[in-house]
Amino acid sequence: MGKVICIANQKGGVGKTTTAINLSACLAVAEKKVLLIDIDPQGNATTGFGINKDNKNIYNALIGEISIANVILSSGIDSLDIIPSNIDLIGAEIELVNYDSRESRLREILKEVKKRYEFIIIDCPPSLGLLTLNSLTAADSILIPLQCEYYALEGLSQLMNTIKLVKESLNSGLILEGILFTMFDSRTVLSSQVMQEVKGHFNGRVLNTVIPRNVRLSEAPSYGQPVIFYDCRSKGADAYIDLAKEIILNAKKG
Amino acid sequence: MGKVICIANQKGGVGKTTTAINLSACLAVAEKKVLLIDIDPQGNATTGFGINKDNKNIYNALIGEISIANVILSSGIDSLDIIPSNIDLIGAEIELVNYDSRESRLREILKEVKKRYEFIIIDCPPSLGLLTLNSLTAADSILIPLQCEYYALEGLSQLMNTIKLVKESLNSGLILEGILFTMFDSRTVLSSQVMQEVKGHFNGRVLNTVIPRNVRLSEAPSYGQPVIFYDCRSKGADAYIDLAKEIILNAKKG
Ligand SMILES: Nc1ncnc2c1ncn2[C@@H]1O[C@H](COP(=O)(O)OP(=O)(O)OP(=O)(O)O)[C@@H](O)[C@H]1O
Ligand SMILES: Nc1ncnc2c1ncn2[C@@H]1O[C@H](COP(=O)(O)OP(=O)(O)OP(=O)(O)O)[C@@H](O)[C@H]1O
Ligand SMILES: [Mg+2]
Ligand SMILES: [Mg+2]
Repeated sequence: MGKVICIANQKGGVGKTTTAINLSACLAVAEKKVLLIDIDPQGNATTGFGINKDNKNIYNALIGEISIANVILSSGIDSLDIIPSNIDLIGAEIELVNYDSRESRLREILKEVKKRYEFIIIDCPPSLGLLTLNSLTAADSILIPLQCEYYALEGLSQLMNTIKLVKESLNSGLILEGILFTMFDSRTVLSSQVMQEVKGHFNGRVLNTVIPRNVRLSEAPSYGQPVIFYDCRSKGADAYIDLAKEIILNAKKG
Repeated sequence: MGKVICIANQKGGVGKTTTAINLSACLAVAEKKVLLIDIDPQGNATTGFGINKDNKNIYNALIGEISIANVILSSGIDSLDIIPSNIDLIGAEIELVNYDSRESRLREILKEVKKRYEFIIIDCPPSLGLLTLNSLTAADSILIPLQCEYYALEGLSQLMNTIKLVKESLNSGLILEGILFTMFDSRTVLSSQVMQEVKGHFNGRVLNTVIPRNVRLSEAPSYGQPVIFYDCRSKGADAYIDLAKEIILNAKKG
């Protein structure tokens, strides 16, 4: 039965899409059946796999125009499917406002396909609006990418508060998968300071895997490929393989 | 009469806040009278100056609870005032929806104070929602920070399209101040590729100043200071001083 992991953080540019794409690909390479859902109107996870944005997508499924099964595309990688997104999704934020249970639309429509996959990964936009709330409501756990920078710290307590509210009112089963340090640069004092501070405050809720800053990770999307296929010997690929192993282990402990 | 410059890009983490803070500070150091408005619920520009988030802020002024003049704070730097923000601003996206001219609330309330300043700089959230639309409607020009990375390219044509729509329906005077390359890393091929591509497509609309990746820029916010006060000899400070000069020159040509 598919474990739904939501990749979210309202701070922009912290590595949500990079984590969603590369974790999904590494789970698929480990022969897990995976579905990646792009619920960000920017559609970066969609183009990160070289997929055309003109397809029917998560927007059409959310507003009930088409069933979710009909927007699932193959990624080109065995055992990894993708539900794309595009700019139409901006409309969903306004259109969903009038639905009764507007925060649980995604959870409702996912019921149809959830059992086909072992992992369902959702890439969220940089906000705590209705699209992210839908993902948190549909999720079993949330993985928080955290850039090792000062502003990233600032949003963390706000995000933890939102998780608590969602757990109380929309999804009592929601747990924290963990905080993932991204773009860690061992040469700067700032990176280590932020890491120490977070480990101090959120002890036990930080994932063991740390993603280093690695230019191969930012080059890969321009080739429409996850880093494990673009450069499997890079530090970026190694880190996301480790992350996939850690996520599989956590799921077993369940 | 104050020139209003909106710092916007829906892509997250591209240097909007860093540009808003450091451009404002460098304009103030050049003895221009400046107002910085933080219209992002994350409140990063507010904490980047070490300002407490518990003050009355742009949210209270937007919903008409208090006049805009009463939420202006001193930054601690001569000739630079700040209007802070905080998480309450998330409520404005929903509350403003019911106002008649919901996109022009900011333009309306700014009329009261606009003539006190030579420059008004607005830091936007990573989205094209109502808060960014309000800023584009109030602005004389938009400055687009662009990280030299692949995903940053993707959002550019969407943003240009939004600017065109705002110009047609809400603010016919809106012009492009320019595209500002940020976090430019001369060691990577990707940075130069993105720069070439953008210069090719948007010839003549790119600012001459380029902001290099510089760790002093990301350290400064943890001290609540703009980089020109944190480390005035850094490459980051030099770049933002150059930017301020270029913006002043553009305003004179006006
Ligand atoms: N570990 C890394 N090393 C180097 N570059 C990285 C790394 N992770 C992400 N990047 C690059 O940093 C930029 C921001 O990452 P990404 O787009 O994944 O963040 P995001 O949180 O999804 O952004 P948004 O908030 O806009 O959705 C991208 O250009 C990406 O290629
Ligand atoms: N030129 C630079 N060199 C090094 N670090 C930088 C530079 N510009 C910005 N940063 C750092 O990169 C991160 C992202 O920058 P910033 O927060 O200003 O972007 P933003 O576009 O305002 O993000 P958001 O979309 O969340 O509002 C911050 O931690 C900042 O300190
Ligand atoms: Mg993203
Ligand atoms: Mg910002």
